[in-house]
Amino acid sequence: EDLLITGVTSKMDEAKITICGVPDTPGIAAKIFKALAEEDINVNMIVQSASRKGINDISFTISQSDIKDANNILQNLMKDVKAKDLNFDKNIGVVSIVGMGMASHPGIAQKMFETLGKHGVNIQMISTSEIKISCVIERSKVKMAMQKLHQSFGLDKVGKKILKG
Amino acid sequence: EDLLITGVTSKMDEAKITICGVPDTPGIAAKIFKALAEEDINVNMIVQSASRKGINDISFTISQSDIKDANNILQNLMKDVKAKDLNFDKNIGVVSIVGMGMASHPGIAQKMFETLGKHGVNIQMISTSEIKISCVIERSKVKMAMQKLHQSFGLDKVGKKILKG
Ligand SMILES: C[C@@H](O)[C@H](N)C(=O)O
Ligand SMILES: C[C@@H](O)[C@H](N)C(=O)O
Repeated sequence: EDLLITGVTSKMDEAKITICGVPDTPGIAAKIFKALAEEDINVNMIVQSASRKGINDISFTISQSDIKDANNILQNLMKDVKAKDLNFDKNIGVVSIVGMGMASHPGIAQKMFETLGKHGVNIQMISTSEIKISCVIERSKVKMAMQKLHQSFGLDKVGKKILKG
Repeated sequence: EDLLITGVTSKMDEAKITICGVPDTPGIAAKIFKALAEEDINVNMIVQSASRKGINDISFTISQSDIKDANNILQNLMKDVKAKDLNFDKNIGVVSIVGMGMASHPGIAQKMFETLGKHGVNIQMISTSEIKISCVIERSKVKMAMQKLHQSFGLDKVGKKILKG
């Protein structure tokens, strides 16, 4: 499949939530996201990596305007899902490389991570798909990160970058 | 944005890799994925949730045919990225709900997780985007999970399900 990078985007109105130390057993994710959905809280990237020793963390982003509601819901749920900790962080931005055919081109995620890494930007969360590679980073670094990503993907020049794969 | 669910898909030829306990500092993700990209190893879903106390895990999937090469590369890299552990698991399948406009409809991820949860299917990894919600589960449960997901999303009936939102 041909690779097409169409742009770099950022979202500045998100907050990151991590529910830490839940049992890695069936039904836990269901409880958490049902509780949020029932209050109409829109959840954006949900990210869960593989567990360590039967315990797991689940991170996701929501709109900053939903923080208070989400906190109430999740505080009440913590006992029920045996969570050890609940963390909220508004001081973030989500930067994404957007395009097509990215899953079959190994160098794209690498290039995004390298660009961020070499400019001292820590990558807090990662989520990838064929059309989007998203990284959660510190808010104050989003503007600089966007400039560097534009440059390294050649998007500061006119037009989209199409690379045949 | 209207919600459109077009299908449920599964991938049975993937393996799950988790690099555990790396420092949550700039440049780590870059090193890992550069090393894999240099050997042309195609990485599919990359998933990293937020760290605990400056340490993080990164999970991703690759083709099962790349396990041996990926293992060699990552074993050599472990010291360099100060990883505490490296886990491989072939006994997985990736099931995904595919559609559009899913990010703005909270109930979809919930419904997928509930369907899996109530049939005793443990969700090992989660990655979501507007067009796809993917869960890594145990291989032997993929067939059953697919049937249950088809039913709960009404995809066992003719045609696609379009819900206006
Ligand atoms: C941790 C959580 O995802 C759990 N494994 C579940 O299936 O619900
Ligand atoms: C853990 C890893 O993602 C690290 N935070 C980095 O930026 O590379």
